[in-house]
Amino acid sequence: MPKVYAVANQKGGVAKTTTVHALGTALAALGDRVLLVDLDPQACLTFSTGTDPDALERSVHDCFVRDVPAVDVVTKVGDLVLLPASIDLAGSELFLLGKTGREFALKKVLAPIKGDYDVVLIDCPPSLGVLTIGALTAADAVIIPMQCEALSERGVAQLVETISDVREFTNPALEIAGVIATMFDGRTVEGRRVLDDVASKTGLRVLEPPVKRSVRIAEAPTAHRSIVDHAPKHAGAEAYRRLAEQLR
Amino acid sequence: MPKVYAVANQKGGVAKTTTVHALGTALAALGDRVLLVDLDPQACLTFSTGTDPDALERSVHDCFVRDVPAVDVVTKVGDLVLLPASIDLAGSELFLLGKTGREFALKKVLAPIKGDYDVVLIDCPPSLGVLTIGALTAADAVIIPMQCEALSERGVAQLVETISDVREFTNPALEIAGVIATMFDGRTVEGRRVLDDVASKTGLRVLEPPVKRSVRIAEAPTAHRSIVDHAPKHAGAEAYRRLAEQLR
Ligand SMILES: Nc1ncnc2c1ncn2[C@@H]1O[C@H](COP(=O)(O)OP(=O)(O)OP(=O)(O)O)[C@@H](O)[C@H]1O
Ligand SMILES: Nc1ncnc2c1ncn2[C@@H]1O[C@H](COP(=O)(O)OP(=O)(O)OP(=O)(O)O)[C@@H](O)[C@H]1O
Ligand SMILES: [Mg+2]
Ligand SMILES: [Mg+2]
Repeated sequence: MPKVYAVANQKGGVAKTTTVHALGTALAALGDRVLLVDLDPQACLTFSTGTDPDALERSVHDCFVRDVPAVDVVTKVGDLVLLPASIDLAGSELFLLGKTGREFALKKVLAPIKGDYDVVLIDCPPSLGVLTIGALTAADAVIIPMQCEALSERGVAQLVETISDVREFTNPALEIAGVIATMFDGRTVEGRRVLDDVASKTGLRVLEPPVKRSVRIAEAPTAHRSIVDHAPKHAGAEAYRRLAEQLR
Repeated sequence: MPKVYAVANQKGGVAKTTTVHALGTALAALGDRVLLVDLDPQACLTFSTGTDPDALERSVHDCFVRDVPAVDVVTKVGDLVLLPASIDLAGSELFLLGKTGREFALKKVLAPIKGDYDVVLIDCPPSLGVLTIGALTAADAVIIPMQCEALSERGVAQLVETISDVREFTNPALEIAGVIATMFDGRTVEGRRVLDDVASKTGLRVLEPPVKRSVRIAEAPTAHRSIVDHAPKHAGAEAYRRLAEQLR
């Protein structure tokens, strides 16, 4: 049975997608069979792997609303397998809001196929809505990418509260794997202050090392690669590989 | 009658909140009476002005679901007036989804008070859901902050499509003021490429100058200030002032 990770943080632009893609690539390079699940209607993960979300016949949306089996929707991308998203997924949110047991929708979609993988990584949208709750319900553990800046700080407590609710109601076994400091600016005191602040206030484990900010990481999606593939000797690739080893 | 701007981009972390706060501060310094509207349940704008969202008795949420007049909810913050958000606003989204004419909810909330201001700036959450649609329906024009990186690029076309829908159905007079290049990395080719790409594909006007990436801008919220107040001589403050002048 695979380890299923939800990569979540309702704050926007904290490198959830970048982290899912990089960790997935690193784990695949270590020999794991990896499934990536794109749960964002903006389909950035899907795009990032070189799959055109607007050209897809089917996406995870069809698994939710038309009961299409996930095995008929997943697509191979290099050494990874992707359950892709498309803009249709915005319709899934509306559809699921009206359904009993909606929190379990993703878990049900993944159940028949997850046995084929060693690790599943779910990329969440920047919200604590029904798609993220579904990811938290389907997961064994949560990875929290965090941009160590003032405006990101507040969200972590709220996310931890949401995780407690999910533990209480829909997924008692859910663990928190830890926080990953993303786009970390090592040159300033602020980054380290925010990280220590969050760790001491929430008691969350901080996974090491931080991933430093680097323009090459932002450029990798243009080449339809994660930094791990795009520039394997780059410090960011190295950081994500060291983080990936701790998730196996 | 004031000029009402919706500051929107469904991509996360592209400096919507930072831009609203900075432009608002710059316009107030030019003598305008400025109203800031926080439409994000994460209440980052509210926090950024030094208002504690968790200590608020009422927020814009109460205007939506309990018909509390906006005049009883707004709060003075320095030279600005703020219609604040709180986590309750997540409940507004659900509530509004069930209501006829929901797109006009914010417009109705603002109608009695907007005459007291020269400019209104609405901070949108990272989604194209009911709150953002409400902002686009209430606005005279849209400002699109854009992080000039590959993963942000795709979203702009989708946002422009949404704006066309709003023009067609709920706000025929809606204009696009233009794109602001935020957190701009002048040292690389990528940033300028993405900006030119978006401009040529969408025909959108690019407002000048770009706001360069600088750690001081990310630190300003810790002091409960925008960069314009926090470091008036800083290049980012200067950029936002020059942008503000074009919005009057
Ligand atoms: N270490 C890094 N250094 C520089 N840029 C980075 C780094 N990590 C991610 N980025 C870039 O920052 C931007 C935001 O990252 P990303 O889209 O992965 O965040 P996200 O949390 O998934 O956003 P959203 O909330 O919109 O889903 C992207 O353009 C990405 O390429
Ligand atoms: N020019 C800049 N240079 C450096 N950091 C910046 C700049 N502009 C904004 N930031 C920082 O980048 C982060 C994201 O900005 P902000 O929260 O304003 O984006 P947003 O689009 O409102 O995000 P969300 O989608 O979550 O609402 C914040 O920590 C902010 O302080
Ligand atoms: Mg993402
Ligand atoms: Mg914001």
